[in-house]
Amino acid sequence: MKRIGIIGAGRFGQSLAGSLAEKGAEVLLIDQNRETVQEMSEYVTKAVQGDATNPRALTDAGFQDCDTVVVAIGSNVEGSIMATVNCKELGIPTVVAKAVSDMHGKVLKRVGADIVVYPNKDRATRLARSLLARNPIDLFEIADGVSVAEVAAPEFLIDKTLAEAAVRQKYGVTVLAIRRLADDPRLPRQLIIANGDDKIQREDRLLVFGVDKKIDDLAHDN
Amino acid sequence: MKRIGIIGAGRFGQSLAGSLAEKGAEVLLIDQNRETVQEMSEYVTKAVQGDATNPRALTDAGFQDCDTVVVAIGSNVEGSIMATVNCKELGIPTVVAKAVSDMHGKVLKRVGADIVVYPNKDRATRLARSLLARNPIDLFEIADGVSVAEVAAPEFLIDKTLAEAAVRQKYGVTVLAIRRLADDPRLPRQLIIANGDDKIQREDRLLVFGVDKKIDDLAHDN
Ligand SMILES: Nc1ncnc2c1ncn2[C@@H]1O[C@H](COP(=O)(O)OP(=O)(O)OP(=O)(O)O)[C@@H](O)[C@H]1O
Ligand SMILES: Nc1ncnc2c1ncn2[C@@H]1O[C@H](COP(=O)(O)OP(=O)(O)OP(=O)(O)O)[C@@H](O)[C@H]1O
Repeated sequence: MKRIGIIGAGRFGQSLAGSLAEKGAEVLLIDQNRETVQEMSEYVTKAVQGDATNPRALTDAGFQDCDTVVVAIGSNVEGSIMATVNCKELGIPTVVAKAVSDMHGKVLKRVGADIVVYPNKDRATRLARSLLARNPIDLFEIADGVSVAEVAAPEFLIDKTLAEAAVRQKYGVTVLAIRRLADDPRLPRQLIIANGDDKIQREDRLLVFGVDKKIDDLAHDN
Repeated sequence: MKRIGIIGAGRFGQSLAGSLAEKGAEVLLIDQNRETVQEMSEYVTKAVQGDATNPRALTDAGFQDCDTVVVAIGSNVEGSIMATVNCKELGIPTVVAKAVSDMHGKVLKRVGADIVVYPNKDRATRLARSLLARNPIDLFEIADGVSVAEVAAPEFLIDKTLAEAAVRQKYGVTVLAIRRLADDPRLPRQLIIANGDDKIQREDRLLVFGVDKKIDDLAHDN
C-alpha cells in the first residue's frame, strides 16, 4: 500500500488527495491553513497543520516515511521551492512538484524535483489543439505531433467492419476503440475496444492514434 | 483562420492564448487588469482591458465575431458565470469555461457553457493514477479503466520484433509506439510509431493502449 505525502491542499492538492484516497492509498497531508486541514481530515489518512518550509514540521508529520511526496503549493513560489528542497534532504525517493510557470518549473527541477507538473499549461495546450483541429472532438497530445484523438466516424466507414475499412493502411492511423451511443440516451457513450470485426455505425466516434496530420486527414474526409 | 476569444488572462488564459497564437489562430483577449493586457498584447491579435461581466465591454472588444470563446476566469466565480451568460447571449456558437470546483462546473453547464474544463482536477486525477500504478511511467486515462500508458519494455520482449512479440494476442494491449533513448543523451527520447518489424531494445519504453488491468500485467511481467 503506497504512502503518498501531499504538501499544500489548494485545488490541485485536494483533487489529488481525493483521487488517491478513493483508490485506497495512504495519504498524508500538510497545509498551513487550519480550516483546510480540518476539512481534509475526513478524506485522508492524516492531515496536519504546519509550514512545509520548516523541515521539522515535515518530520513531525511523518513525511520521511512517504514513498512519494507531491509539493502542491502554487502561488507561494518560494514556499514550493523550499518544501521541495526539504523533501529531497529528507531522502524522499520521488518528489513531484507543481509549477505555475516555466521559470518556476526550471527552478524546481534544479533543486531536485524528480517530476514537475504544469496543470494549467497542460490543459491549456490540449484545449488549444482541440479548438483548432478541424473535426476532432478531443485530442491528447502524446508527444510532438502525435496524438490520441476522438473523431466522428467518417461517412465512407459506416457499415464497414474495422478490418474492411483498413484504416491503418489507408490513413496511417490506428483505431483504438469505438465510442458508441448507449441505448439509453441518458447514459454516457459505451467504449468498445477495437476489434477487426466491429462494424462501424452512424454516430459512432472513433478513438484513433497517429500523427496529427493523418488524424486531420481522416477527420476531414467526411 | 479561426478567431478565438479569451476572457481572463490568468495562468490558464495566458497559456491558452500563447498556444493558440503560436499555431496561427487569431486571438482576442479581454482582462480587467491593465498590466496583464499590456503584457499579453505582444502575443495576441488584440488585447483589451475590460470587465467581461459587462456585455458592452465584450461587444466593444469584438467578441461577437468569435467562433469560440473561452472563459478563463477562475477564482472570481461570479465573474466567470456572468461572462459565460454574456457570451451565450451574444450568440457565440461555442463557449468553453474553466471551472475551479465541481459545483462551479455544474453552474457553468446550467448557464450554457458548451464545454467545461477542470485543469487542476484533470491533472491531479491523472497524476494519482500514475503514482499508484505499479510500473507505468505515465498514464493518460482515455475512459473508465482504459488508458494509454508508457511502460518499460519487459525483459522477455527485448530483441524481438513487435510482430514476433505478439503483444496484442498475449497481453491484450496494443503497442502504439516505442520511445527510444536518443544517441545524444542530452536529447529527449525519440518516438517511433509502432510497426511490425521494429525490434525492441533494452531501455526502450513502450507506449501502449488497453484496459488498465492488462497494462498492469504487462508492466508487472518484467
Ligand atoms: N509553506 C507552506 N506550508 C504548508 N502549506 C502551504 C505553504 N504555502 C502554501 N501552503 C498551502 O498550499 C495550498 C495551495 O497553495 P496556493 O493557494 O499558494 O497555490 P495555488 O496554485 O493557488 O493552489 P491551487 O491552484 O492548487 O488551488 C494552500 O492551501 C496553502 O495554505
Ligand atoms: N470580470 C472580469 N472581466 C475580465 N477579466 C477578469 C474578470 N474577472 C477576473 N478577470 C481576470 O481573469 C484572470 C484570471 O482570473 P483569476 O485569477 O480569478 O483566476 P485563477 O483561476 O486564479 O487564474 P489562473 O489559475 O488561470 O491563474 C485575471 O487576470 C483577472 O484579472
